[in-house]
Amino acid sequence: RIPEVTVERLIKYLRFVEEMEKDGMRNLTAKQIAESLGLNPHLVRKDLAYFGQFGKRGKGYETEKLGETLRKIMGLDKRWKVALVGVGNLGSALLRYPGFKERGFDVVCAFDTSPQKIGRQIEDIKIESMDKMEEIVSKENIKIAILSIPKEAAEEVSDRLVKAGVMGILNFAPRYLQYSYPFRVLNVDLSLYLESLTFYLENDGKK
Amino acid sequence: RIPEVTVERLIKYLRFVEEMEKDGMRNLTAKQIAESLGLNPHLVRKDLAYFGQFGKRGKGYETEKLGETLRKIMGLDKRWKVALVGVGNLGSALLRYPGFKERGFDVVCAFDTSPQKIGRQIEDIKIESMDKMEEIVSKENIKIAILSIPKEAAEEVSDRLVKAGVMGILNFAPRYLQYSYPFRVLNVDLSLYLESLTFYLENDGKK
Ligand SMILES: NC(=O)c1ccc[n+]([C@@H]2O[C@H](COP(=O)([O-])OP(=O)(O)OC[C@H]3O[C@@H](n4cnc5c(N)ncnc54)[C@H](O)[C@@H]3O)[C@@H](O)[C@H]2O)c1
Ligand SMILES: NC(=O)c1ccc[n+]([C@@H]2O[C@H](COP(=O)([O-])OP(=O)(O)OC[C@H]3O[C@@H](n4cnc5c(N)ncnc54)[C@H](O)[C@@H]3O)[C@@H](O)[C@H]2O)c1
Repeated sequence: RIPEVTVERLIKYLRFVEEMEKDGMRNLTAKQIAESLGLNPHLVRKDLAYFGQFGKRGKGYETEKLGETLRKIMGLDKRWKVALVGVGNLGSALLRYPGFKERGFDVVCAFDTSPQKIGRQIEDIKIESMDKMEEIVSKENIKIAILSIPKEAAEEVSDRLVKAGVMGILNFAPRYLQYSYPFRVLNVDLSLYLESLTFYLENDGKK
Repeated sequence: RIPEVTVERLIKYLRFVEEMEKDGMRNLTAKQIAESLGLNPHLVRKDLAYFGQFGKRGKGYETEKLGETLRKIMGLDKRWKVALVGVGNLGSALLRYPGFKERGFDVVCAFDTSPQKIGRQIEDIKIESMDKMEEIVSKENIKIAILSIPKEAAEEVSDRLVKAGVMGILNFAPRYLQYSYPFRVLNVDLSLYLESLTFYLENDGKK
């Protein structure tokens, strides 16, 4: 299994390559990619070679071709349907966030248990009852779900999603979920970003 | 400047060390830390040695002492006051999230421009008008702020925060903000997590 830290690097490479594509850079070297992220060029070459991407000696990689390959490796050469469960504060903010659509993710359905919310419309999505979740998720062949529900409901809801055919879950509820291969759960904790900030505030200016 | 990817590794080390502390492991080796994250033990040793953490040959590191040192390096040996700007859907979810307090971050004040929201109370925080932001942020000596406002307001609000003494900003608005040393901005894009999921769904079972 490819370690999480490698996947995070690949995503950062893709973001950098896409920026360079916009700026019209025809070629990119491992050194340029590495410098943008504070990495060792050797590591960048190793990561890309693992996927069969070999640059030309001295010229590096063709930017457009590298972007295409990385998008394909990441599964971003196609669009993905996403289900969202729990349309409270966080869920409503995620439903309205334009970033998901821009990166190829279409939230196509949303579910909640609250009678006041079921039937309401946010953006162009009608909030459905949890009773309909399995039927809609399997009919639409949805492989990814976002959980923005209270932690007490997290395990039961994720079990139902996995049984209905979902393979990947983005879990915001503060309860650590884990499934065995081939299911994948990413447990999100936004305090990680605050911890990065305090690291910088503590260490900038030292050493 | 320490690269972002190194900081992210250190945070993951700390999380692993804290888990081992809870499990009562007295010693930890670089190999054990590395294996938990799919990393090369050499890299783990190099990262820790940069901060003067040298394990004993064959025995590794004392778990508790390593945890203490990592917390100190990350600036987590003290609590941090945080200001939140924009108490809409996302802001409300962040104000209620128990994870921040657990990791040492106290959101002590919140600001908004909407007359309907100013004066309201969420958790034990009264939503203040944006007119009072500079006064409260500098009086309370707040160094970190979270932006959960529309993108059109992001630049103007972050400039005001930096002038009022804030050093680190966690920006959720979809507009890329950048400041020069010593100010730090982390621009959050939650679609990164969805991209990790699609990578796994695409690559699990291959190779
Ligand atoms: N990981 C992070 O960094 C982070 C940050 C903020 C919030 N959160 C978490 O996200 C979750 C949502 O937060 P919020 O502020 O939006 O809460 P909220 O109470 O506003 O929303 C929760 C929603 O889930 C619905 N719900 C409850 N039980 C359900 C079930 N069994 N099935 C489907 N829907 C159900 C509720 O009706 C409500 O609409 C919480 O668990 C919170 O702790 C995590
Ligand atoms: N980065 C991500 O992954 C991600 C995910 C979800 C939402 N978002 C972004 O987070 C932001 C908030 O989203 P939301 O759904 O909570 O929106 P929202 O409209 O519900 O909330 C915005 C709040 O900001 C307030 N506001 C507007 N202008 C302001 C100003 N100049 N100063 C202070 N407050 C001001 C509004 O009164 C409102 O309360 C948006 O920019 C959205 O795109 C980002």
